[in-house]
Amino acid sequence: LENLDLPEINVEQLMISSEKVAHVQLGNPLEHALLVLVKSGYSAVPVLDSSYKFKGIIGKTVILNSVLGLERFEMERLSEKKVNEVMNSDTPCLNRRDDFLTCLKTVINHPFVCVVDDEGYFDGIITRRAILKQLNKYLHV
Amino acid sequence: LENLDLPEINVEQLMISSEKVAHVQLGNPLEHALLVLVKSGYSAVPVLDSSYKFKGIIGKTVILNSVLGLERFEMERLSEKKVNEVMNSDTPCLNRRDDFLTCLKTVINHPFVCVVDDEGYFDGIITRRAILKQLNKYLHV
Ligand SMILES: Nc1ncnc2c1ncn2[C@@H]1O[C@@H]2COP(=O)(O)O[C@H]3[C@@H](O)[C@H](n4cnc5c(N)ncnc54)O[C@@H]3COP(=O)(O)O[C@H]2[C@H]1O
Ligand SMILES: Nc1ncnc2c1ncn2[C@@H]1O[C@@H]2COP(=O)(O)O[C@H]3[C@@H](O)[C@H](n4cnc5c(N)ncnc54)O[C@@H]3COP(=O)(O)O[C@H]2[C@H]1O
Repeated sequence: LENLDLPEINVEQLMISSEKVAHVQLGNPLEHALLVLVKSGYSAVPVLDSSYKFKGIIGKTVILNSVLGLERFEMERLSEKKVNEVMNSDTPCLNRRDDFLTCLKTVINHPFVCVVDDEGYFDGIITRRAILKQLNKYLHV
Repeated sequence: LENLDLPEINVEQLMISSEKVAHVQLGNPLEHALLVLVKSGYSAVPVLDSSYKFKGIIGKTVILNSVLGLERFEMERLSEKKVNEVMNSDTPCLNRRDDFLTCLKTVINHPFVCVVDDEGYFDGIITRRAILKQLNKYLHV
């Protein structure tokens, strides 16, 4: 990597900070989560607990799959289930100190990745768009 | 760009070819489109006409928004509407001859971009993941 000075930018400068990120809580009914996803337009958003710790990610596909019956989408069942029952909690995280290359590797397989502090509190997200914008700037030296 | 030899790879080597891409047709009812999106897990897929020309993109958000009433999601209305009524037809395309940098610029704001030939027939898609994987390889010279 001697001739390529990677973007010197770190997680903190790249990330969308937590107050600008749409999210839902563990105990929310799925109906609320689907409304947040449809109104915001996002495919998936972070799931936090009541003390603002990061717990996982939830998207439209798992919610709709959970109410897909034989004949139709049984939307009335959305009020019976909670976010923590269907969310994906096996997803990578980053820390504010991580470098650009670590961010690039993590977003290869994830449209966005959550940033947490050492105690697991939610700091924000890194999106593929932010990484791609930096790479495009960098390649136009 | 004299010291950076960009990935020599072109659209043809990067793209997912059309037979591996889930898609829907202009005249399909929204109910069918939502089922394809939920069963495949994709956020959005290309829309083609009956002669396999590319017409636009449709995702879960616009479909669910179109049936969101005051109190609930009125899913019974999904069989009344067609794909061409809600799809997004204002979306960029690429051609097999385009270079890597053109692909990178296009996916900054789009999770995937469709590849069409000179008459508008659908050839495949370029995804952000494919671009990010190449950039990651390239940065480890
Ligand atoms: N309101 C909007 N304005 C402008 N462009 C928009 C937009 N909503 C979506 N996009 C574009 O579409 C891409 C995919 O969005 P998606 O919702 O599938 O996937 C998003 C979403 O799941 C999540 N995300 C992004 N911003 C968020 C936020 N403020 N709060 C919660 N989640 C967010 O991160 C994923 C990747 O975002 P990324 O920006 O790389 O990529 C975004 C962005 O390029
Ligand atoms: N079955 C699967 N296996 C492994 N990983 C999966 C997957 N489905 C989704 N992913 C991962 O999630 C990312 C976002 O998928 P999404 O469906 O929101 O957004 C997708 C989807 O809307 C579309 N897409 C990708 N492959 C497709 C295909 N074969 N047919 C139709 N649309 C496709 O392109 C967007 C970007 O795809 P990309 O690969 O960059 O990014 C994908 C990929 O990293």
